[in-house]
Amino acid sequence: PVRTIAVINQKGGVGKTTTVANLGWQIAGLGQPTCVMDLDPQSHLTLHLGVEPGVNPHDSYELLVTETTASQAALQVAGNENLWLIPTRIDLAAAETELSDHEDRHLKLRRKIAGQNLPWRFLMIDCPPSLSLLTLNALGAADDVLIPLQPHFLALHGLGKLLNTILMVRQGINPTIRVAGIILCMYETGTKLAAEVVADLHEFLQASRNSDLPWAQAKVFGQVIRRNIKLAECPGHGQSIFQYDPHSAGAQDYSALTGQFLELFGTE
Amino acid sequence: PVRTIAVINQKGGVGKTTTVANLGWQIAGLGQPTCVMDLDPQSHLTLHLGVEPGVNPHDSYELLVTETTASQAALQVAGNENLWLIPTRIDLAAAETELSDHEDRHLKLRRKIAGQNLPWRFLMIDCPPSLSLLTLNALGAADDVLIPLQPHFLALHGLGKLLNTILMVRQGINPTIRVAGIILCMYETGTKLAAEVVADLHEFLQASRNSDLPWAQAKVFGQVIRRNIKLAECPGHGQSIFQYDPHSAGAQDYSALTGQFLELFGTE
Ligand SMILES: Nc1ncnc2c1ncn2[C@@H]1O[C@H](COP(=O)(O)OP(=O)(O)OP(=O)(O)O)[C@@H](O)[C@H]1O
Ligand SMILES: Nc1ncnc2c1ncn2[C@@H]1O[C@H](COP(=O)(O)OP(=O)(O)OP(=O)(O)O)[C@@H](O)[C@H]1O
Ligand SMILES: [Mg+2]
Ligand SMILES: [Mg+2]
Repeated sequence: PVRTIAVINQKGGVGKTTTVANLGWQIAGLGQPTCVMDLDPQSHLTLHLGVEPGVNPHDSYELLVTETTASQAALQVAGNENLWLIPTRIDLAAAETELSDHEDRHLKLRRKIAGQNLPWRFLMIDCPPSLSLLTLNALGAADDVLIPLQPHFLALHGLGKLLNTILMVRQGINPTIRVAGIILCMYETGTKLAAEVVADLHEFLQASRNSDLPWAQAKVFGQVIRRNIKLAECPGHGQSIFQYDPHSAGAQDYSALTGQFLELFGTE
Repeated sequence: PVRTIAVINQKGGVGKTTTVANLGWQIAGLGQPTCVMDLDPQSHLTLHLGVEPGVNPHDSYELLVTETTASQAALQVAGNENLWLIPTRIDLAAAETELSDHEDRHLKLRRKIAGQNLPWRFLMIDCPPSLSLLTLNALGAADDVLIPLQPHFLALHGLGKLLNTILMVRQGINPTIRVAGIILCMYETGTKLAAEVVADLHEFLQASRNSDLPWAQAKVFGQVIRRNIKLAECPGHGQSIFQYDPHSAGAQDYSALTGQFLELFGTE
């Protein structure tokens, strides 16, 4: 069965979309059939992979509000035969209002994924910068959560709230969800701030190692993603970093991260 | 009467909070009584100015959902006699649901500001990274909009949607709103990407110069805010950049920006 991974952080601009685009690309590139899903009305993952929002007849908006299935909503990404994308469009912003009087509004996505015979090994969901209905749908459907984190004070501050939300989801609609890992993004090597924040993070996780909290087993990936302007250039060309500049520091970092990801999750 | 300025960009992590904290601090520091308001449940502006979210009896959540007035919700910021803060707390995230069946839910903030005899020259509102009810309340109450923009492709892409939302607000609840300016944040000097994005931005604005669109007069501030790690360190100390490291590039940039802001808005 597909392993569903929600990539979440309500703090804005910490590298969620960049991580789903590049990690997803490389996991597929190593032969693991992978689908990435855009669940942010900004449609940045869709753009990042070179697809025009609103053009595909089916997408994640349809997945939530109509009978469209995940397989129907997925399109194969040019240049990577093991990669699929469920794109989105700006209309997704209306889903929250349109579903507001549905009792099961938090479970729409879970119903479209759980128990379905989907042709992918991994399904990775890019979420918007909020803890709204769209993000709760991703948490309801996910087996695991990956948290991209910029090693800054404001970004670390919100982590507690995010983890509490995941705990609530575990006590409610999704009793098996767990936090698989934290990915340090936009890392500025040599800054005191990054070192302090990372130390704080390890101390925080250490304190809950032997608990049954959803983040008790969370791993801070050893490979950090360094700040690298090429990672900000490639979305403008509709390409992953591996297509745009395979020898850049950004490509090296995401390639090494992919190796650590597959060690953690295993391959088939 | 107070001049109300909404600082908005639904793209996450582009420098909204950092700009309200530091620009607000310096405008007040030059003698113009200023209030900054935290309208993001993350409460990052509140933290940035050294205040604990949820401690103050009145805040922006109360302002929206109770009879609390703006003056009651404001507290004076230690160390800057002309600066006030309307803090917030995480409960603000619930305001959207709590107000969902109020006909006038978009006008709550406007009613608390318009026509009130407030003791400030400027009121500057920090918004969350979305175009939800909280942001629409800020747009409903604002005379002007300032748009912090990181010169990256993904950040520029969302500008069109933001401007269209402002146009809708102008055609509906706030007929005089205008876009006063765009502030380039986290600017990485010497990168091709920044130069390209800035060129695109100028071209886009040039095309609507003689129209009656809300952004026809929008100015791209000549002073950019360069990427500078001190700006990411100071929130962790609950200080503006001017308290934390007044000689840093970050303090120089925000100081020069303040001069250009007051040229545009005038002083009293
Ligand atoms: N390691 C990096 N080095 C340099 N730039 C980066 C890096 N990772 C991401 N970026 C750029 O920084 C910006 C923010 O990244 P991204 O959009 O992936 O974050 P996000 O968390 O998805 O944002 P949002 O909260 O708006 O969804 C983008 O312009 C992206 O191109
Ligand atoms: N010029 C700069 N140089 C370096 N770091 C910066 C700069 N401006 C802001 N930062 C840091 O970058 C991160 C994002 O900035 P900030 O939180 O102000 O953006 P935002 O738009 O308010 O984000 P959100 O969308 O989550 O509200 C923060 O950690 C902040 O400390
Ligand atoms: Mg994103
Ligand atoms: Mg902010």
